[in-house]
Amino acid sequence: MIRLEGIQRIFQVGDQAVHALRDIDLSIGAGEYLSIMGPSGSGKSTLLNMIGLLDRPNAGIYRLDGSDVTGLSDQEQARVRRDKIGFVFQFFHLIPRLSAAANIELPLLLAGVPADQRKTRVDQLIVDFGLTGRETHRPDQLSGGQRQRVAIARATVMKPSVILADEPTGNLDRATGQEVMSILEGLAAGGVTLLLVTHDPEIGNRASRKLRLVDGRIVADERASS
Amino acid sequence: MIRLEGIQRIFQVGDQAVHALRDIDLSIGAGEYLSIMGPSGSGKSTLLNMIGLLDRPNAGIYRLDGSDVTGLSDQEQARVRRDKIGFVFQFFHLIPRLSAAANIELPLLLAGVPADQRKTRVDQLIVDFGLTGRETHRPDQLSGGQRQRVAIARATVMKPSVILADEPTGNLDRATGQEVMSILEGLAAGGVTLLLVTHDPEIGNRASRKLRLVDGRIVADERASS
Ligand SMILES: Nc1ncnc2c1ncn2[C@@H]1O[C@H](COP(=O)(O)OP(=O)(O)OP(=O)(O)O)[C@@H](O)[C@H]1O
Ligand SMILES: Nc1ncnc2c1ncn2[C@@H]1O[C@H](COP(=O)(O)OP(=O)(O)OP(=O)(O)O)[C@@H](O)[C@H]1O
Ligand SMILES: [Mg+2]
Ligand SMILES: [Mg+2]
Repeated sequence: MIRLEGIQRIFQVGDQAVHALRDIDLSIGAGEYLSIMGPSGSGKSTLLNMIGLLDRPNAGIYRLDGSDVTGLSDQEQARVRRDKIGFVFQFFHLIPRLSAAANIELPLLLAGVPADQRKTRVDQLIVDFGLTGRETHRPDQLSGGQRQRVAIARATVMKPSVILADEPTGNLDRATGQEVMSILEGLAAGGVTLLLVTHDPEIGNRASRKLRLVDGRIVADERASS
Repeated sequence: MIRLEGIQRIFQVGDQAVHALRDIDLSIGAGEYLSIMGPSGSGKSTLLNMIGLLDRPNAGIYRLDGSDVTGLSDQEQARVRRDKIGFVFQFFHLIPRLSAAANIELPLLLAGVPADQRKTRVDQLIVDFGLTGRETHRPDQLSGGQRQRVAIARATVMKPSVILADEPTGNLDRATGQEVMSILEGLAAGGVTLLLVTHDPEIGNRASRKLRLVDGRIVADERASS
């Protein structure tokens, strides 16, 4: 369902060209559970942003569910993103003026989901992610790991078919990280395609397929023995 | 050199009182290397902010190098902070419009250090932290782990006597995290007082003294067997 062919991403900084992604060929089937690891600066967030239609390649083709999405306009990309993809950003990107609950609710509100359904779903996620007592707090009134959990809850609230998570446990202690992982893995078991960027091998090794990025290239692509 | 006595920190959110720190008594000698671990939301960042004079307690006394700093004005706290403390924030707080090099240089510039000395010191830190080739990039043109390293470099650039680091390896792969830790531990070996908040037990266990926070209280304070 996700096919990248010959993907290149080059950032221009003054007269310097940064090859963040080089010759990426990647095929990911619906429902796969994949981790992406590699050194700091190796291109993991860039790859995830590409797949999440938050960025465009300089060369190559990206097919999502069979259609070429590389050439879509910004608005078309935004619509595909809203309909299919839940994204957990490495640095969350929460709305500063909204409470934790309102941040989680926002995608539902934008999609026109009725108020009673929104309340039910947000209330459940507040409980699932251990945010009870923090619903009314704004992001600046939350700890780092609480903000991270709000970001993850928001990414799941529309029940997307693809979840892209950039370092989802980076600000969490081991126990809380395990709780978050069982929620995400529960969704993957239910058929969601889950792509997880992580620096924690204990987290990355749980995936059924593991990619390793170095200097913008995929240098390893292993399937765990079942 | 750091003495907290009866420290309380209560955040008010609407009609809810959040007891982020409860009855904190803590004595840290000059040159100690201490880690602070505990669940997400347990008060680690709040404690570090308190020690770093970025926040004030609601009750209790904080003595730094023998003098009561609890009652200092904002300006006086800022001056003590600038002179004595290097702070690595959980979410970096880099200046968006400045390059990596200019972000690292900023404390030196504010302190009136001459240009040639600033250049020498910043150039060395760029190399030490593996940021070669990224000096001119602004924060939004850096990876998460690169931003984190800029934040750490900035915290060390004035050679402060106390370094407070909030999750300094949270966005780093294992190898890069080890490099950063040897820089910080090198400073600690040279006499800097190093307080490190971390979710990674492999990192936290390296300290010679380990605190554990739960729900705003210190529940463990262990010295490693030498
Ligand atoms: N907007 C940009 N402009 C210029 N260079 C960029 C930009 N974004 C990223 N880069 C560079 O591209 C490379 C890959 O960045 P990316 O954020 O994908 O790395 P990463 O693997 O996610 O790293 P980390 O583990 O530190 O988060 C880095 O060297 C970075 O400096
Ligand atoms: N400005 C604030 N207003 C209200 N509550 C706050 C504020 N800042 C923090 N809190 C609350 O105080 C508690 C402690 O927060 P703190 O950021 O110190 O936790 P932490 O141990 O650093 O967590 P993490 O490991 O997730 O970073 C949390 O429950 C948080 O919701
Ligand atoms: Mg990244
Ligand atoms: Mg914190």
